[in-house]
Amino acid sequence: MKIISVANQKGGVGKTTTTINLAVALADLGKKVLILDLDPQGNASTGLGHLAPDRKLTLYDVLVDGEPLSKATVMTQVNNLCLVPSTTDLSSADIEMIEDKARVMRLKKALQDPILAKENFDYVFIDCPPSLSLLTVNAFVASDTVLVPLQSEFFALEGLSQLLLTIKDVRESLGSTLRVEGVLLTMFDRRNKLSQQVEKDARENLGGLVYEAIIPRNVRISEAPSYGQAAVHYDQYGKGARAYVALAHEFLAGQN
Amino acid sequence: MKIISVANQKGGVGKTTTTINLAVALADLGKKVLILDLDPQGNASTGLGHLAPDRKLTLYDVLVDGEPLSKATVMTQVNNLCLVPSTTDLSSADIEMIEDKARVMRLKKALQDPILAKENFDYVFIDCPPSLSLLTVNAFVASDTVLVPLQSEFFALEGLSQLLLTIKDVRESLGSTLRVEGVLLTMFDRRNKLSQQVEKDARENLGGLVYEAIIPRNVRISEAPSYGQAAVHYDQYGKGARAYVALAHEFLAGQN
Ligand SMILES: Nc1ncnc2c1ncn2[C@@H]1O[C@H](COP(=O)(O)OP(=O)(O)OP(=O)(O)O)[C@@H](O)[C@H]1O
Ligand SMILES: Nc1ncnc2c1ncn2[C@@H]1O[C@H](COP(=O)(O)OP(=O)(O)OP(=O)(O)O)[C@@H](O)[C@H]1O
Ligand SMILES: [Mg+2]
Ligand SMILES: [Mg+2]
Repeated sequence: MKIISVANQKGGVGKTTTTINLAVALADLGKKVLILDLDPQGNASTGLGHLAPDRKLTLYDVLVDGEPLSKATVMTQVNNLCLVPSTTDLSSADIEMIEDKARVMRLKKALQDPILAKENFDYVFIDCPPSLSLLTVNAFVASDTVLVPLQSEFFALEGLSQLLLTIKDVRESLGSTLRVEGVLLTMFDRRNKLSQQVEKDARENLGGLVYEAIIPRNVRISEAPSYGQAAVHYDQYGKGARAYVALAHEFLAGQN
Repeated sequence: MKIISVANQKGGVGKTTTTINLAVALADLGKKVLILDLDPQGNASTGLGHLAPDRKLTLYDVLVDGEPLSKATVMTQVNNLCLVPSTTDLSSADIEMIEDKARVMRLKKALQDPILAKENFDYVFIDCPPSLSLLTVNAFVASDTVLVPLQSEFFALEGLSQLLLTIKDVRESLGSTLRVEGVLLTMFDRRNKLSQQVEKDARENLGGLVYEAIIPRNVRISEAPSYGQAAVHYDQYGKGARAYVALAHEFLAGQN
């Protein structure tokens, strides 16, 4: 079971969209996948059609009250894909865990649930909130790698070095092997010189970490969540969906 | 001096872009304006051409070390507009202030700086980070109103009710008069049925709170920060810039 955080403290860069579409594309390829919705906004849950009133046990109950992760895991409408949902309660989790010296280890411990291990998930993706707060640090401590969506816009590059520093801090302070899984260019517009500049800068500075697959800005991608579906199902022959499927293949090729 | 938070916990909805462009448009109309960059990403500072190496005193020093706000205030390249910048240090402010029972009042107290009062600012805009954390609560406690940028996308509507609840909580628990200044539709694409749906839903549910002015998705707006300028200066005759100028006029008309 490989655990991957999808993170970037810059908001609106495509973390949730990437988590949903990559996970669904991998599930379609026969991999068993689990999504942890670690964002109090609960967008990954909604985007998979799991609406707020249906969320009985959530990541809040797991992190704050110690409920087993397996108990909060639900099926989705997609074969091979399960979800642990979130609600806005999660936004108070960092204050509620503040007394616990081992608060950064809570998610890592929860993922060691023996009943969860029996499910034989190939991949666990953690959709992170837009901040480098305790929730995101919990995700990094629990993860093997971090997949970084990078919006092809000016402000997005600015936050990248801080994110890479935080990953290094977690690796060194906890003696873990946390590293970058890959950097994915999102909302890319070929006609826009800013997009081209961001791609050039990213490939120059990050080299092979940047995926060949690039996700174009594509209106079908932003429509899909309103139908509770991933874009790879909602508009499977569209440019956006095909880019995420290409990413899934490139991601799998990189696992060896 | 009226204090306005620009907030929405959903990431990437145009908080920083709205803060910069509305503030600059008001400064051009002769109002004296101050921007507080309360986001550890420091995008408002960068977007105004105030680069990280130049940031001597920041909001971190004000909130955590008690430096006077007037001391951290710098001029910008725009007449009538000043800034209090931020750096990534600010992301540890909530943990560092946790012992202080009155931690939510720190920004409010800092804004009572007598030297700042002599500057006779008409408006103070606080660019908030994408979360409902201690920094954003500090902004709400210090503010008269909250201006809410609403991206014309599906996930953006989902978080709105939570944001309105938080504003109500702050108002009731502190006996303040905090209310919504207005809701601004951003990144609007007339050809996209999702944008039209979000506008219809917003006007039906929020009525007169929604500005007439709508900010279109416009590539010049996203290019402007890479030149350290507001879009209203970088591309002053463009559709995006003109929409922000229209907003400034509508905002002023609403002040009476
Ligand atoms: N390639 C794309 N083309 C067009 N729209 C997109 C694309 N990817 C994401 N979007 C839309 O952009 C918005 C932001 O994406 P998303 O919510 O996935 O970002 P995020 O990083 O998870 O945001 P947050 O920081 O709030 O968690 C959403 O409305 C989404 O539907
Ligand atoms: N009307 C618009 N048209 C096109 N691009 C826009 C528009 N408004 C903002 N942008 C771009 O979209 C991205 C997100 O905007 P911005 O950074 O202002 O949002 P934010 O809410 O402040 O994000 P965060 O949640 O990270 O603080 C930026 O790259 C910005 O340049
Ligand atoms: Mg998200
Ligand atoms: Mg911002």
